[in-house]
Amino acid sequence: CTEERSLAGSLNDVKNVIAVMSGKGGVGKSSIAGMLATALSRDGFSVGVLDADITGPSIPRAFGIQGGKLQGTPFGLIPPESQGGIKVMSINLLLPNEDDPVIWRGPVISGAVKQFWDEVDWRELDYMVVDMPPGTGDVPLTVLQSLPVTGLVIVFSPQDLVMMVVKKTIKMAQKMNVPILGLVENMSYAVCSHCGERLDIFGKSTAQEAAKEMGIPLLAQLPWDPQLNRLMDEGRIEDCDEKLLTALIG
Amino acid sequence: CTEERSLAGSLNDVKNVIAVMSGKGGVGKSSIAGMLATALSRDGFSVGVLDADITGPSIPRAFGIQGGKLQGTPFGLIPPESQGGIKVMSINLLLPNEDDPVIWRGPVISGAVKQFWDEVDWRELDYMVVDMPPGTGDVPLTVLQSLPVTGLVIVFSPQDLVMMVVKKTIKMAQKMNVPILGLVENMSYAVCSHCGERLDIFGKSTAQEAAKEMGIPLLAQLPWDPQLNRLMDEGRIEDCDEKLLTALIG
Ligand SMILES: Nc1ncnc2c1ncn2[C@@H]1O[C@H](COP(=O)(O)OP(=O)(O)O)[C@@H](O)[C@H]1O
Ligand SMILES: Nc1ncnc2c1ncn2[C@@H]1O[C@H](COP(=O)(O)OP(=O)(O)O)[C@@H](O)[C@H]1O
Ligand SMILES: [Zn+2]
Repeated sequence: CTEERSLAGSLNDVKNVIAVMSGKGGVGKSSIAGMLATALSRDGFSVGVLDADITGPSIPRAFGIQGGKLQGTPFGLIPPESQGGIKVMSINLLLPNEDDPVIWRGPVISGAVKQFWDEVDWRELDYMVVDMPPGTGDVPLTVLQSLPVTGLVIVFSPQDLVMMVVKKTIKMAQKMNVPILGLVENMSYAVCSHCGERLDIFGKSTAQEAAKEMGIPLLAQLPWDPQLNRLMDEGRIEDCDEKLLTALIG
Repeated sequence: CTEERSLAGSLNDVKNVIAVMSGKGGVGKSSIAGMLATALSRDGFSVGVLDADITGPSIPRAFGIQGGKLQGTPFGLIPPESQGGIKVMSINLLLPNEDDPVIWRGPVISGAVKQFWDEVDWRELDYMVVDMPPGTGDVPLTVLQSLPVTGLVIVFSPQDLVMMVVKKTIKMAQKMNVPILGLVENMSYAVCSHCGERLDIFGKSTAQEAAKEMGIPLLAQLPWDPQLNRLMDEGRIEDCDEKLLTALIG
């Protein structure tokens, strides 16, 4: 039976895999994953996004891609493309409605993530960006063990409570010898749209000191940006501001 | 062998179980769970908090409870108490350091949550508040199937993307016939600390319409409150403002 290896995924050739992780939910992993993919695609690279957050998927909505009629060939499920040509695969593309729940246990969830890597017809990609779910459970374990991850981008916001949980993910990556490309602090501060004053809405940022203490580069500190929130809700992450992208990948 | 049923948990008598859920991370589940427990305790009820977020636990930190030397008797693990007498159990109380990762797969994670319910010596409680992890996977499934949940409090913040994911949890609860006590919109708006202007930091709230459309009561709309953030980081959730508590439980 093993001789009849399926053709699915056999034409895939992914050069780099970057997983955007945090451990803590709601810090901006999906937003940053979307922006990173957009920045790499604008620079001329071929990019795919694998939405590994099976029970809380946001990637199709961020890129304005509707679910429904996915096509497949012997080479695997064909991933839909965003307006900018970024290939995307997510559980929400396989559900009748985007707000239908996926009520699965760990082994089924991990299996789905592996199938998104192994059995989707990605073809040649310079970069695969993986949007990770919160926590250090089944999916993070499966992705770090089974995908050839080049490196991690770790996202956090300025609260102490968030950093406490994010450090769990950093220690997990270090234990599993997966390289950390760098830290991104998101929602570092806000600017009042009325009076222009800078507001430390989450408290004073300690990102510089934390990054130094852990010996991990701080890649970017992104401000609170109501436009980014709007773009995510409207499926237009690819229209995000050049300034934000440059802040993210320099 | 079944004759020698363990004594652990045999003196427990929990009258009501309220699970604080969302599906989406970072919307304020732990903060609201902490505030709800505080409000009920101030009203004279005996309260426990079960931290079901095994890989992203924030409850011990919210209540300022250090981990380490937990005691046990034949009746089960003794849950430490907060300053206000709220009993708490969390995986972070069993780890040497609060930022150590728990790298487990679904069955082990669910097992831990069941043990927190079955084998901790809670004794008599009027209310058990369960702080849920994001998603609709192992732990939500275990809690909704195995604990006698009285009702759910569903937390969200104003973004469309958040509501799309939160609806998955609502549909899950409805599918499993678990009552929803109501919705809480958190971080509905912010007030600039400099000029006092009201800022819709996450976009205009549509909570009233969403609640009406789903036929679920909207229990509260909590503003962005930098003090709440500070209290969570400093382990002083029990000092939260009477105004916020009244807004939460009326
Ligand atoms: N820098 C930012 N400014 C404003 N809103 C943001 C920012 N980053 C994220 N958001 C919003 O916060 C919410 C959570 O972000 P998301 O990317 O879904 O986080 P995660 O993937 O970590 O759960 C989304 O509604 C998003 O639009
Ligand atoms: N209404 C609020 N105002 C200000 N900060 C808040 C508010 N609600 C939550 N937070 C902060 O946002 C972060 C996420 O909240 P948390 O309760 O941990 O969410 P969840 O449990 O859904 O992940 C915490 O750092 C918390 O202090
Ligand atoms: Zn202002």
